[in-house]
Amino acid sequence: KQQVAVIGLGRFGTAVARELVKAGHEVLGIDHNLDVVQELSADLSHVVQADAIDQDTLQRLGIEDFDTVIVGITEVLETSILATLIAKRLGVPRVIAKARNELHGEILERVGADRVVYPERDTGMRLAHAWSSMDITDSLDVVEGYIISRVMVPEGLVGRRLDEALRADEGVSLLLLVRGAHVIVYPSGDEVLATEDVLVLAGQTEALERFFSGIR
Amino acid sequence: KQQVAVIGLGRFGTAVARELVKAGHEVLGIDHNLDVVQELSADLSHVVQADAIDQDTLQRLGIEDFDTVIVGITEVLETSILATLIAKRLGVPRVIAKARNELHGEILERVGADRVVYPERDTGMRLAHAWSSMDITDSLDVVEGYIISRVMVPEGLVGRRLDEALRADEGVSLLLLVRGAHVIVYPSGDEVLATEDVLVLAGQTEALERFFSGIR
Ligand SMILES: Nc1ncnc2c1ncn2[C@@H]1O[C@H](COP(=O)(O)OP(=O)(O)OP(=O)(O)O)[C@@H](O)[C@H]1O
Ligand SMILES: Nc1ncnc2c1ncn2[C@@H]1O[C@H](COP(=O)(O)OP(=O)(O)OP(=O)(O)O)[C@@H](O)[C@H]1O
Repeated sequence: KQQVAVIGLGRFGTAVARELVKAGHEVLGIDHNLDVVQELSADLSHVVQADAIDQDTLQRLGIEDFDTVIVGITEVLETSILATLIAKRLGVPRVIAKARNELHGEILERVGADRVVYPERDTGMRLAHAWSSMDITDSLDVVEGYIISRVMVPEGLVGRRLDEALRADEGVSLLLLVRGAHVIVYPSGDEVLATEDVLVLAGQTEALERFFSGIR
Repeated sequence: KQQVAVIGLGRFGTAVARELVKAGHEVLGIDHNLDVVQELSADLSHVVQADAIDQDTLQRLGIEDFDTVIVGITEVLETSILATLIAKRLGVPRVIAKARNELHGEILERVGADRVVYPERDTGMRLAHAWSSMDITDSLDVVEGYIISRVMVPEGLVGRRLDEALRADEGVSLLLLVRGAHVIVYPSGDEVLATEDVLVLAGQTEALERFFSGIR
């Protein structure tokens, strides 16, 4: 398990911090807003009220001993950029920073951020890539034009065998079949689809689109 | 292909609109900021300057004929909520709206949004779920604690056969092997891993974590 410091507990910072605690990592949250600090004091390993760009305070908190620092601040670019630079100068091996836009992202890379995330842009792109007549609940871009998508089993397929529902010639592969908490990898063709099943499919976006619209 | 209207061309709205045009859908962009409208006029099928909550204007633009309307506005909640309600009252089959936070999201659902997206929260959660010592470039949550992750092939595995690199007992499955633009589904055990290969792996988060930290 790792030690992670999250500087800036907005929507992004809070979501990362909470999920890392759930996964068993040790998380220190830092924010200059006392309400935020109090609200999260029960959820994170430690939460302190401090100024993200006060190098002395960050050193006193032992920031250099953390495996990763996440900077989740974008309203004031100077704060995000300085906090990232300070963390790298103190020797933190990995700094991940949220960017407001591409220009901000480029500055963060130049001052040493190991990874820059763009929540609004990436969520917009993911929504468009998983676009289809089916209700795709989530997707992963594999290469341009080829995606993995997670869908509830369409009503038109319930009760059918897999090898009937998904003929080999359609260019769509079923990677995983999820039944409750049980995940079946490479399901065999004689598996019969049931309501509530979740399918994880892979293929060219057009092939998936054709497959879904053919089920109607 | 579908007809989609995107109301509010911020980072999220612009990203969705651009990617949908790339995928061949017809996209109408609407924003009240003239600079934004001009900037995107070359990228989208149509872009107009209009007020998102002016029902007469939306009707004149023929909003009810669109398959989907996306509302990407969160600075002023009233605007997002009214635009969503107007689109549903005009009969748009699917409205997808960006929410600032959970309370905003609940109001959007109550006024008829078919789907609500939370870019900052979801990106934060995805980052934490794909957390590991390896550089996971993207991930998909299958069920709680089980993910699919896309990684560059680790240096320690280059030159090795798949069945050596990934022993069956580790609880990690290789779903796809990506070599340039070529995607190999269910790669066979005698495949030899090369630099630049991209692996799409599935497994319990702990099993993936163990697999990655064992490669060092
Ligand atoms: N100098 C600072 N020191 C510590 N915390 C700060 C500082 N500046 C901002 N913050 C905190 O960082 C958090 C996120 O800040 P900000 O609003 O800039 O980011 P955001 O990108 O809008 O966040 P979100 O993740 O909600 O989109 C807030 O909780 C804020 O109190
Ligand atoms: N009443 C309105 N009519 C039309 N467009 C509007 C209206 N209000 C805001 N917009 C536009 O919507 C876009 C996004 O607005 P806003 O800043 O509220 O969202 P945001 O959630 O901060 O965006 P993002 O995070 O995606 O960048 C802006 O380009 C803005 O000009």
